[in-house]
Amino acid sequence: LLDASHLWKVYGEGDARVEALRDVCLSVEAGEFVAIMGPSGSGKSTLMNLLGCLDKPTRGTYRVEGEDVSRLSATDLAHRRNRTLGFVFQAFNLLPRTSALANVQLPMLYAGVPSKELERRARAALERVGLGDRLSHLPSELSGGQQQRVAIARAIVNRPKVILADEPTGNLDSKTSAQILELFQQLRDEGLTILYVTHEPDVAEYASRLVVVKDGRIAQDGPQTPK
Amino acid sequence: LLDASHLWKVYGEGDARVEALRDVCLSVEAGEFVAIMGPSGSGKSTLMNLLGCLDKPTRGTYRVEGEDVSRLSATDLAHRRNRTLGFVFQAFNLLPRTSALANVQLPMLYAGVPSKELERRARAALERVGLGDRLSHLPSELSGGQQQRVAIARAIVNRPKVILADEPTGNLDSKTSAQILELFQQLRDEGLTILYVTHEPDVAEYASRLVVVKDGRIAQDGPQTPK
Ligand SMILES: Nc1ncnc2c1ncn2[C@@H]1O[C@H](COP(=O)(O)OP(=O)(O)OP(=O)(O)O)[C@@H](O)[C@H]1O
Ligand SMILES: Nc1ncnc2c1ncn2[C@@H]1O[C@H](COP(=O)(O)OP(=O)(O)OP(=O)(O)O)[C@@H](O)[C@H]1O
Ligand SMILES: [Mg+2]
Ligand SMILES: [Mg+2]
Repeated sequence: LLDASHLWKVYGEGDARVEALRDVCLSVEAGEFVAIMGPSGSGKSTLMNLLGCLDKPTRGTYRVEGEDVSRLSATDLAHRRNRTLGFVFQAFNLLPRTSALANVQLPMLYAGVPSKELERRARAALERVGLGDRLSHLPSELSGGQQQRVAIARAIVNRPKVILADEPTGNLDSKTSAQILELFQQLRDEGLTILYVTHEPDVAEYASRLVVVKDGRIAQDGPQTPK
Repeated sequence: LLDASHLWKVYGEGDARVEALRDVCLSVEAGEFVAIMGPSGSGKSTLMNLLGCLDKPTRGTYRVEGEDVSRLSATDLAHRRNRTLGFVFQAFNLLPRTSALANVQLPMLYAGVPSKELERRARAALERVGLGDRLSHLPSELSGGQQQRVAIARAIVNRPKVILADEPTGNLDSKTSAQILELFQQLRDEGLTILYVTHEPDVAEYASRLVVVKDGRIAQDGPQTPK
């Protein structure tokens, strides 16, 4: 499903050169549930941005469903992203002047979902993350963990094939974290593929495969018995 | 040092009314090391914003060093905040077009620190949080955990009496978290008072007092043996 081959991501030159990713190879099949861990600054978000087609590698090839994404036009890439991938950003990236409900509808507008479906599905996604009573709030009127959950609802509402979540429980207490991880498990049982970055071992335990990133490289990659 | 008496914070009216804080009383002495935990949306950031003089309560009185802050003019309140309190925001709130080094210098500019001191002290604060090699990076060129650490460096650089940190380790791996918490312990040994919000029990263990917030109220408040 996702096939990253010898990816490099380099920023800057000379003294300012940062090799954020070095020769990264990662292959993910449909239905997998993968946790990605590693120190701060090790390259996890950079990797997620490449896997999510939000950025291009400096070197290497990345295929989604067999298609080399570097060959796609910007428009085709945006289409591919919209129908296949749901992304939860480390900093949420919600539209600030837009309610929770409207924020969650955005991916569906782009996908051409019929207008009478938009509100119903956005509401259902927000209820799944426990925010049924915060639909009209703006991001500035929501707590950090509530904003995080709006970002999660937005990532799942289009039923993408793959969810890429960068620290999805970073701002959540343990009870709400467990609810979100159980939601991810249900989605995986419904056929979605899930990759999530976390720095908490308790959270990584829900996955059936663990990838550890260190200094821009994959230091470890193997199966584990999920919780 | 900090004395919050019967604080309420209410947003909205009618159906949209949210009682974010209800009748909260909290008293903190100089030199304390307090962890604040509680579910997502329970009122922790709202409480921190009131304690940090970034917002006013709907009802109740809040005194800093014996002075009722609701009596201060906006200018005096800003001065009081700048010299007494250092704040680490849940969303970091760094200036996006400004380097890490310049972001950390901001509180000192406001305090009138001599210009030849500015760069030296900002650099020292960034080295203390492990970012000595990222001084000229913009926030968008830093990882989530690196941005978080710039926000921490900015909060400590003016040697405030109190540090209020809202989820300071939320984006940090366990090794970097431990470094930041040890830094907080050192600062407490140097005479600072530290309050921090966390949702991770391992992180709360460093404090000598635990406050638990639930549904806008203080559900629990007592001493604990720190790690
Ligand atoms: N635009 C950029 N220019 C220069 N360096 C960058 C840029 N973006 C990221 N970096 C650097 O690349 C490295 C990897 O960043 P990345 O955001 O992938 O880390 P991360 O593993 O997600 O960290 P965290 O756990 O703190 O979120 C970091 O050291 C960062 O400073
Ligand atoms: N401007 C606002 N208008 C209406 N409701 C608000 C506003 N700001 C915050 N709230 C609500 O107040 C409650 C408390 O928010 P707060 O940010 O203090 O929670 P928190 O404990 O910090 O949560 P988290 O752990 O998720 O960061 C939340 O339910 C939130 O929806
Ligand atoms: Mg990251
Ligand atoms: Mg909060």
